[in-house]
Amino acid sequence: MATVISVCNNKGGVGKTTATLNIGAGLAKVGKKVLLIDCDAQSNLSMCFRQDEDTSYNIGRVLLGELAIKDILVKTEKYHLHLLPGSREHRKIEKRLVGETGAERRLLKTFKKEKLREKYDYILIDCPPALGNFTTNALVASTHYIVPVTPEYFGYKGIKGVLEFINEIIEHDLNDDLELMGIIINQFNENVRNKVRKGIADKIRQSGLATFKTNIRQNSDLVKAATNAKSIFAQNEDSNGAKDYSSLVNEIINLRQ
Amino acid sequence: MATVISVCNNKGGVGKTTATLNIGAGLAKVGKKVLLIDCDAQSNLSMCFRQDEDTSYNIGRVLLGELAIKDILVKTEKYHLHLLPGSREHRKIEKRLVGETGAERRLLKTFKKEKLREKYDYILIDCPPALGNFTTNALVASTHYIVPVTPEYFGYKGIKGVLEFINEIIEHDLNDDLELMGIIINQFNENVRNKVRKGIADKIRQSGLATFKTNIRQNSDLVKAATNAKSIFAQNEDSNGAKDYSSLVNEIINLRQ
Ligand SMILES: Nc1ncnc2c1ncn2[C@@H]1O[C@H](COP(=O)(O)OP(=O)(O)OP(=O)(O)O)[C@@H](O)[C@H]1O
Ligand SMILES: Nc1ncnc2c1ncn2[C@@H]1O[C@H](COP(=O)(O)OP(=O)(O)OP(=O)(O)O)[C@@H](O)[C@H]1O
Ligand SMILES: [Mg+2]
Ligand SMILES: [Mg+2]
Repeated sequence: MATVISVCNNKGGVGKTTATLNIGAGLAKVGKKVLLIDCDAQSNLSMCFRQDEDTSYNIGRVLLGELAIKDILVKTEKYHLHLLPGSREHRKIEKRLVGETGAERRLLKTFKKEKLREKYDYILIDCPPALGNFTTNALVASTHYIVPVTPEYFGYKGIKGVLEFINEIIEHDLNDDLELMGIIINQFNENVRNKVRKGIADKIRQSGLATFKTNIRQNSDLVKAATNAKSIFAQNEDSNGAKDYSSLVNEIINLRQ
Repeated sequence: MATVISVCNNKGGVGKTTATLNIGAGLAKVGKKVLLIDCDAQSNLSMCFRQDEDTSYNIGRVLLGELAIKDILVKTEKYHLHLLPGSREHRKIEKRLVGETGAERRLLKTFKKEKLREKYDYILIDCPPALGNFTTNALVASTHYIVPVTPEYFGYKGIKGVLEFINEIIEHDLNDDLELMGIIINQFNENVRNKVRKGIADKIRQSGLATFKTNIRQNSDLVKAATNAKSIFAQNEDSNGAKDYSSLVNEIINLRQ
């Protein structure tokens, strides 16, 4: 049964899409069967697979019951890394979905009907910078969640809001087993002299919340990779980004043992 | 009558809050009467005025009709810079508001009832990284909108989605006069050798969309200022951030002449 991980944080621009892409690619690189799902109307993850951001073959339509998984599934050549694309259409679909029966459990229902968890080792879901219906669907269908954070004041303060939202999902019996896999401290170089960032990174580690040992350092290859619709591993194997995401992937795999 | 400006972009982390705070402070510094409104549940703008992010005295409650402007108005000592705070409560308020009559025009109605546009020269509204009901309310009540963008692939691709959303607001006669005041190219240093960023900044300028002449350079003082709940002018008058935002404020003032 696949481990299902929502990558979420309502703070914008913290590295949700970058983490989903590169954790997914890193897991596939070591032989895992991986499915990525783009639940963000911006469709940035889907752009990294050269998908049209206006495609009507998207996960939103599956949640509405208009399409099946096989209609929208995108496979990559090299590894067992598949994608269920997002679309800008999601903005309107999300509004429609809110009024439907079982609106919060549509993705979970799709997983069950299509036996998706039997077909993969890991399913990763990229969430929008909002705590709306698509993020709810992702979390209700997940076994774990990962919260990327940049060591900045607003980002640090925002963690509480994310956890509160998730507690509500658990309290309302939408998902009893949802567990924080870890906070990723992103764009942080331990040896850089920036006291503010170091202070916030320390606060996060001392908060008692599960936090990955691996920090993801600021690395321009990560930006280049996204622009070139590649994973960091395809962009530059020797980069800090590739090393950090490899180490993070190892942490994730070792958790499951 | 105040110029009302929504600062919006569904792409996260591009500098919406930083721009709202520092344009607002810059306008107040040269003697304008300025009102800032925090329409984001994250309440990052309100944190810059040391407001409690869980306050129940927030603009969301005014939109629901439960409070009046005078119940929530925050004034600063030095200049004529006022704030209508946000709150994390906005997440739940937004869900409730969606079902109410005139849900999209509540802020506009409040402006009229409280004659807010007569009391200020500029009203700036910080929007969340989402195109939901609060962003709609902000845009329906605005004369102009500003879109901060960082010169990165995802950010550039996202501009189309924001403009599409705004066209829908205009098409459905929610606001006939809404005008793009300008795109702000944020975190961009003209002389830095980064070809990717330069290439995207050029594309934005060649797109034909109104774009401010002033680029906002990457500047760590801007991050420090937000952490210290200060404007860039109070943090460090001589910083690149202060110079860039002063120059941007001059462009905005000259537009009105
Ligand atoms: N470690 C890093 N080093 C350098 N740049 C990074 C790093 N991680 C992410 N980025 C860049 O930061 C920007 C924001 O990242 P990304 O788009 O993944 O964030 P996000 O949380 O998905 O944003 P949104 O909230 O809009 O969905 C992107 O341009 C990305 O390339
Ligand atoms: N020109 C700049 N130079 C350096 N840092 C900047 C600059 N502009 C913004 N920042 C920093 O980038 C981060 C994101 O900015 P900000 O929070 O204002 O973006 P936002 O668009 O409001 O984010 P959200 O989408 O979450 O609302 C903050 O830590 C801020 O301090
Ligand atoms: Mg993203
Ligand atoms: Mg903001």
